[in-house]
Amino acid sequence: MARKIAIYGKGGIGKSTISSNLTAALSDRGIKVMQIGCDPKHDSTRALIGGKVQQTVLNYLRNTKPDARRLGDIVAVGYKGCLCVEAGGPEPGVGCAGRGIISAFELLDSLGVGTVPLDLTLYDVLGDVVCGGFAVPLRNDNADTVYIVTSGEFMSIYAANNILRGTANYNPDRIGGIIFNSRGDPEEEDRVKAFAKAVGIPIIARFARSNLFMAAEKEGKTFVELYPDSAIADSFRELAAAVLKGQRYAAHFLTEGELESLILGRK
Amino acid sequence: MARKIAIYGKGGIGKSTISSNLTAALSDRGIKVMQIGCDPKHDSTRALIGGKVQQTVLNYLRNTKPDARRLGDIVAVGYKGCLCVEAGGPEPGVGCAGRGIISAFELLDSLGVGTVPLDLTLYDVLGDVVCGGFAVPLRNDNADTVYIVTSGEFMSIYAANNILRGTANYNPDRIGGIIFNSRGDPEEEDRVKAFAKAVGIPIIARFARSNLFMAAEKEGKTFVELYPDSAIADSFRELAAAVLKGQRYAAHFLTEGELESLILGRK
Ligand SMILES: Nc1ncnc2c1ncn2[C@@H]1O[C@H](COP(=O)(O)OP(=O)(O)O)[C@@H](O)[C@H]1O
Ligand SMILES: Nc1ncnc2c1ncn2[C@@H]1O[C@H](COP(=O)(O)OP(=O)(O)O)[C@@H](O)[C@H]1O
Ligand code: SF4
Ligand SMILES: [Mg+2]
Ligand SMILES: [Mg+2]
Repeated sequence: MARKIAIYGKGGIGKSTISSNLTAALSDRGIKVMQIGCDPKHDSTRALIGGKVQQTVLNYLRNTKPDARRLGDIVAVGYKGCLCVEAGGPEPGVGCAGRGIISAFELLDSLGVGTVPLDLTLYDVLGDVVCGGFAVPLRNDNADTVYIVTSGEFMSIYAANNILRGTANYNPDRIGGIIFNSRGDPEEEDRVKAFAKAVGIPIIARFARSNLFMAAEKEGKTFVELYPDSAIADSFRELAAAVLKGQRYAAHFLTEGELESLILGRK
Repeated sequence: MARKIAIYGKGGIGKSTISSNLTAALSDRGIKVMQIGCDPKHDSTRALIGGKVQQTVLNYLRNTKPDARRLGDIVAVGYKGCLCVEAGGPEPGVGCAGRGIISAFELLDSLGVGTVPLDLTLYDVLGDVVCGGFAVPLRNDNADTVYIVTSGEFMSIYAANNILRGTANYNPDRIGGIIFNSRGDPEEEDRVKAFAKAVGIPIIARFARSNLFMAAEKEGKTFVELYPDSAIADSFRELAAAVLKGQRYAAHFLTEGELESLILGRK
């Protein structure tokens, strides 16, 4: 049964890092993955295709006549045969920032992506605002499981809570878990644990802040590819196993007041 | 001549902290300010009204019949007589996240905000995506000057660059300056300086990371009100003077490639 998962989180929190490493770990197991970058920053798949930034779907649509469009032009083959797509985003201020995602979903559909043999599709989605194109992966037929990447910073947990609210509006029983990607402050862990407990969703993976991520980024490779024998690579393999197991939880969320008093001890 | 300024930046970067303190410093000078929070997080004006979170315009619209609506219901009087409004945001996943801003502008207009004697209107606007309602303050008749709050973190500068691109799409000659609000990492200053130089826009204020901001937040007051004799309060007064002087610059921006190579030394 082909799986479709969405990875959401605040911009800059490490979604693409987590996504591309998860894809690499799954690909190492022979699982056929398509990773679709859904962030106007369009660099989700970079570490899977040797550090290159592939052409976005939005750009491709602008430059290619309808009858000349081919699936192969927007799908890049990456690490161990995984497939890579970048939706792209419009010029800031010109239309919905999520428009690239809407266009990408439509084009992939019309070019027959449904006929590509895949085990898992992974959407790497910007979660600062859960609206317009950014909410498209949340639709029931688009993702069976939603994972949320967060650090222990208040704004990141605030975004995670918003993503839970957004998901609940479509189908509340599809949360795969919280992925804790630390910024390196010691009090982060308690905050994420408190949040996870309050919303009844487990932390299914933990990644410490490490300078080696920057090194991997410079090499244009995933951490899993560059440091396969490291503890962090093991953590990505464990995350891959958890994703394949596919356990899901209800999308509970807190009110803003509850969140502030829980995380910041306010009121 | 009544001024209208917009303060943009990545979510969590310190826009509301900067905005409310700027409003306080201007109010200390007897300048009549209206601060309008344009972030779904709707806590922009909290420090100006004693730590309370005022009712949002969106909420007010939902609960009040059209003929019962009064300007006084959505405008709160705050510190030294400044006026405060919160636009609010919709439920995540339900419609455009910027919808509260659109509704707020429309309601304020229809209830006669144009007749209120004001020296300056300040919009505190979420800048992660510059689209939909979040781009409304950028329209020419809405803001004569745009200020951008950033730290030295890449994602914050990336957002600042996006805001410049968004502003350029409406009217490129309205940037009042960059406000550097530091996270506390030593390399931040060089990054912000390099960015400011590359886009030809000066850093008009600098704020170091300080635990006193959290103390002020706990008290429900602005820094300017709680620590009037501090160096930081002086910096807010200097920022107020710069805002009143109103010098403006062209909204130059970098390509993503230029930004990455400048800030991260990539490629
Ligand atoms: N655990 C970590 N330790 C150190 N750096 C990290 C870690 N996770 C991510 N990064 C770095 O943070 C930056 C942002 O990560 P990215 O995956 O692009 O975020 P997003 O996709 O959420 O915008 C990248 O430079 C990345 O290498
Ligand atoms: N210079 C600073 N030093 C320490 N904390 C700060 C500083 N600037 C802002 N903060 C804190 O950071 C948090 C986010 O600030 P806020 O103004 O609410 O951001 P935004 O409005 O951009 O979302 C608040 O808790 C605020 O007190
Ligand atoms: S729906 Fe969301 S992404 Fe689209 S215009 Fe509105 S705020 Fe922007
Ligand atoms: Mg990304
Ligand atoms: Mg704010």
